[in-house]
Amino acid sequence: PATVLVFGNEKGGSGKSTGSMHVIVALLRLGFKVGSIDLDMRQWTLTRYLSNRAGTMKNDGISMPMPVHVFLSRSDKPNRQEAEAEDRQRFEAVLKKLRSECDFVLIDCPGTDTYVGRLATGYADKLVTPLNDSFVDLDMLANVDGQTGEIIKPSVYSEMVWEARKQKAARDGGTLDWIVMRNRLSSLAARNKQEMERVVGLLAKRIGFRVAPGFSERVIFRELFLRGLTMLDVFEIGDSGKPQLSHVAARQEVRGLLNSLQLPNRIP
Amino acid sequence: PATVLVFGNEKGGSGKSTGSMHVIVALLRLGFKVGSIDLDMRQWTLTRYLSNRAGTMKNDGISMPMPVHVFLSRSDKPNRQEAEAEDRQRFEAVLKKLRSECDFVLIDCPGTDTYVGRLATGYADKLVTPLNDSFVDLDMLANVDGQTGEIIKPSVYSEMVWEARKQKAARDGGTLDWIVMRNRLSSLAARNKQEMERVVGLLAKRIGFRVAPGFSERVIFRELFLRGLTMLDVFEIGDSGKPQLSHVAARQEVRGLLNSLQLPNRIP
Ligand SMILES: Nc1ncnc2c1ncn2[C@@H]1O[C@H](COP(=O)(O)OP(=O)(O)OP(=O)(O)O)[C@@H](O)[C@H]1O
Ligand SMILES: Nc1ncnc2c1ncn2[C@@H]1O[C@H](COP(=O)(O)OP(=O)(O)OP(=O)(O)O)[C@@H](O)[C@H]1O
Ligand SMILES: [Mg+2]
Ligand SMILES: [Mg+2]
Repeated sequence: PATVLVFGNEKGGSGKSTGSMHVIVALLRLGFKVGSIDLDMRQWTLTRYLSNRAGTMKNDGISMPMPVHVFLSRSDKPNRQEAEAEDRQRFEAVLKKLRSECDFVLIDCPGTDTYVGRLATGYADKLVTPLNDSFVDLDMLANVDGQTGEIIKPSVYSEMVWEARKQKAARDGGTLDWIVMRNRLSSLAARNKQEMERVVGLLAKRIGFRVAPGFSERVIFRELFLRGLTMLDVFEIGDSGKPQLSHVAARQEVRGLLNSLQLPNRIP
Repeated sequence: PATVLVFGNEKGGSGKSTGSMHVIVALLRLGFKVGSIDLDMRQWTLTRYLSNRAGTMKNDGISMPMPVHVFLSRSDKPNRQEAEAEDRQRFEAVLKKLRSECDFVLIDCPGTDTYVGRLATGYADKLVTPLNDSFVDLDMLANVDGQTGEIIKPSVYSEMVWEARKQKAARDGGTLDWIVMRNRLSSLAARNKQEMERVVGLLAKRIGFRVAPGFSERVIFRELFLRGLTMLDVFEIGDSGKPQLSHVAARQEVRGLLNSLQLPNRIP
């Protein structure tokens, strides 16, 4: 069945939906069949991005590859346990269906701790965690001592991933490959960047994840949202004349991320 | 009693905790007595920032102004209604106490839809909503048509603020002054910036908020988190030699934000 890619990080605004959309389109452009699930049952950023894409296709009379997309709504049962049981049943049914039909299933998690977010992480073959280049974001992975720069202890999100790994192993003996992708890297700010690189490298060994090169801070990653496009689309649909230098660099960053995910070799 | 400032936006990572901390320190440095409440009952970013500050004071043997800080924990009652009743009772008791003791009470909300976040917004005299300079973030305030650039309808967060305004008016006839602060403004990317400026300006009139100048993308806004400092502290505690140009510009942005909040004139 399909490889399950989960974009997760409880820290809000780290780049989960942006990363999800770019990886979805990159896999589609390689010819794979992709399923996607939006678990952010209030913001719907990925769902909105895809519906903007459908709007552009209709409006401009063009065709672009689209994933098989599903968004779930929250159970409204007043009792927490009954609501969670219903959320689980809906999620597992959708995941089973998409895994049987697609090469890859990509899940975008909300930027907060939710029952379905934890559940989905326990099904991940690959977990991709975008991280702003900031010690504020790092704080969700581990507490770092402000005076010495040493790692004190893993924090709530890392502990959740540890639980998800155990669940997965117990269910089907599977493993979870955890990749942290640095996002919105600034072209300046050398000192902060180096210090983050050092601590993220230490943390990778200690709590068991790999570090991917990630994306720089580039306006192209966000300015096409309303039209549902990514820089992987603009050249193909003849939208933007000669490819600009920043588009080329951004496309390379998406390709770099895809390579670092080390996805299983499939023939589209 | 105190003026209540709420930093809120359901969009994750827009800059609520960063904005909160800088406004807290700016008010403290003006000599005001400030209370603060962290409603992000899982990430605790503001609480972590302040505990790092206390760590630096202890470690370096220096003294810096501190707010009267409270963090609440979530009720664990299994029934949603009972849990909300307990959350409300705790929050209202803390708010009442801080309002009687302080000049300003500042509340940092989580980046998601929570019962206490909505409750706190209904007590705001000033609501400050940081916004990344991105149509992805704007989507939480209003749905914009990707083809025409027109505003289709206000979205979930704006509707929540509308409800909160009604609640406040019904409770004590008070009004809520809503300020949207643009955050992480890039020094490049003119086209996206202008387009955002245009749409945010239209939206301000339509759904009733004011736009504050806000903060640029500057590493100084995030690199002092582990030591619990802001650029308003470094010169006072003799930490960084000659003030650097970027520090001066960042301090001016904080002062600009404080001015645009139009806080009631109080003598510290
Ligand atoms: N590499 C990048 N360059 C420029 N802007 C970016 C980049 N990555 C993300 N952004 C912007 O940063 C903001 C946060 O990104 P996004 O919404 O994808 O994060 P998220 O983790 O999905 O957030 P949430 O926690 O709310 O779900 C958005 O305004 C987005 O447009
Ligand atoms: N003006 C700025 N310049 C540079 N970095 C910033 C700026 N404002 C915020 N950041 C960084 O952006 C990220 C998000 O900011 P912050 O955590 O304050 O947002 P938030 O809205 O409180 O997030 P959450 O929704 O998770 O509570 C952090 O990594 C922070 O360091
Ligand atoms: Mg998202
Ligand atoms: Mg926060």
